[in-house]
Amino acid sequence: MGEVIAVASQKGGVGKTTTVVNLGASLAELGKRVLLVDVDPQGSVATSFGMSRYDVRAGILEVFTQDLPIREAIHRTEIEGLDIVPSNVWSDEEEKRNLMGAAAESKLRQALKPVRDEYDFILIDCPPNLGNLTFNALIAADSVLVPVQCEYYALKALGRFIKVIRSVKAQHNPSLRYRGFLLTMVDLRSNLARRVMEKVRYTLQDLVLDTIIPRNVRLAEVPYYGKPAVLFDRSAKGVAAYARLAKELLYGSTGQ
Amino acid sequence: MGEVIAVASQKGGVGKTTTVVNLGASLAELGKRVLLVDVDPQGSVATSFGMSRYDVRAGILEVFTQDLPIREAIHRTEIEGLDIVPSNVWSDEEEKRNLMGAAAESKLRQALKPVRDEYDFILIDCPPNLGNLTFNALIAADSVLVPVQCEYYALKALGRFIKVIRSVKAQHNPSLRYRGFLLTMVDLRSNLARRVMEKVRYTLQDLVLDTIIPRNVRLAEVPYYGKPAVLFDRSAKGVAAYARLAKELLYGSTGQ
Ligand SMILES: Nc1ncnc2c1ncn2[C@@H]1O[C@H](COP(=O)(O)OP(=O)(O)OP(=O)(O)O)[C@@H](O)[C@H]1O
Ligand SMILES: Nc1ncnc2c1ncn2[C@@H]1O[C@H](COP(=O)(O)OP(=O)(O)OP(=O)(O)O)[C@@H](O)[C@H]1O
Ligand SMILES: [Mg+2]
Ligand SMILES: [Mg+2]
Repeated sequence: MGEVIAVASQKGGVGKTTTVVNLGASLAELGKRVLLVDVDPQGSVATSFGMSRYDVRAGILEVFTQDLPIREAIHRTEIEGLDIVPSNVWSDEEEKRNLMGAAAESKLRQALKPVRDEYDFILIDCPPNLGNLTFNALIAADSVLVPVQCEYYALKALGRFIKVIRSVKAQHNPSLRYRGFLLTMVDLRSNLARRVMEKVRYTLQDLVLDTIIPRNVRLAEVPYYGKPAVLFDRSAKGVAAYARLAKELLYGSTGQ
Repeated sequence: MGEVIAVASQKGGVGKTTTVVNLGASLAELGKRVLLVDVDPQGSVATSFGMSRYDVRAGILEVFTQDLPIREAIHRTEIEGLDIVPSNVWSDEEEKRNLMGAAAESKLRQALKPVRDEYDFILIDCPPNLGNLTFNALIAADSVLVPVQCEYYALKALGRFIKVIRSVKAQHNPSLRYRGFLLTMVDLRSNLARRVMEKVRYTLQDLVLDTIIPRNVRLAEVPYYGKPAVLFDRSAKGVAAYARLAKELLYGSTGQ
């Protein structure tokens, strides 16, 4: 029985896509069967695997708007056991009319039912807002993983996010739980990052994952190479961090 | 007659808020009258001026949903000549029901009419998506300033953004023009940043502003101090860069 994890934050640029892509690759490297689902119209997951619009047979758009069985939108990747459902909302008019507003909030949950048992993990990449698509992901998910960039705007965004989770749990998905808050792009030499880290740990206590993702340029090169970092630089700091995160999610605290 | 500039990009975390706040402060320092309008439900502009929900009498929410005259939502800041209309969408349900979907796309343009002549510049901070609020800003604006983080996902996002501008011009706001593409968070020691910069300049040519905004931790401390960087470290690299940007917008190319 696979676990569905929504990777979400309304704050932009905190590492949602980078986490979905590289955590997914790390879990697959540990022998797990993993599906990445991109519900962000930006389509950054496809970009991370070098896919252009011509490589995408069908995607999340048809699943949402034409009831396409999600199995038809699944694409294999270079990594054994790692599949993706790309976001193929290529035009904004479509995004606004069909996706952002119209789909029922439990659309994705229904769509994922037939394939849940075929994967150990399903990771959902969310857009940087708390609109309909993120709601769909939170309603489909068993748990939510929240990347937190160690900066002040991202810190301030947490309060609102926690409120939304509470209301989703109360009104739509009572079994939704936190998988954890993940500190990302951490530069330990920076006082600002340390201050924010301390504050996040003080406020959120055990909900903060042990694993920290350091700022590492190799992670930013994923969309350049069109593949997760483990495929082009296995020795990178960022790759090791996502491998630790995968183990923490599988086996519990790393006790760092 | 004031110029209305939308600061927009659907890519998250590229420096939209940081640009609105610090460019606004720089223009005010040069004696211009400036209004910052935040249409992003995250409310990062208020955070940048240390305002909590208790400091906000009224904001963009009442302007959009209760036809409050925008003058009633204007708040003074510590900087002479710099005013703000904060975003006060505190709850997401409100955001989804009232703001994201319902408001007519020309709502903001109508709302700004009575105050346009009282300011030399009106800068609009947009959310990281191409939904209704960003459309409102693009329809209200004379021009659009596009922060571009020097990384690959942000580069890939440009194509879609340019398409949206083209369609807004064709269908809603024919006089909308580019104020320019602004390279942000630039670390010149990084090959990745140089490669992306070259690509942006090669593709967008004269549309790329001369001024570059370097990565500078003082800019990231704005939400910690609750004021634009010029007020707590006038000597910072980031402050000098936004001062150069202000001059470039006022007087034309800096010829860098
Ligand atoms: N640990 C890291 N070290 C260095 N760069 C990183 C790291 N994590 C992410 N990045 C880079 O930072 C930027 C933001 O990350 P990413 O796009 O994954 O965030 P996001 O939350 O998915 O953004 P959005 O809100 O736009 O969807 C990207 O350019 C990415 O390559
Ligand atoms: N030139 C810079 N140097 C260092 N840090 C910066 C710089 N510009 C922005 N930042 C920091 O990077 C993060 C992203 O910037 P900011 O929040 O302004 O982007 P945004 O595009 O408004 O994000 P969102 O899409 O969430 O609205 C913030 O933590 C900010 O403090
Ligand atoms: Mg993303
Ligand atoms: Mg912002």
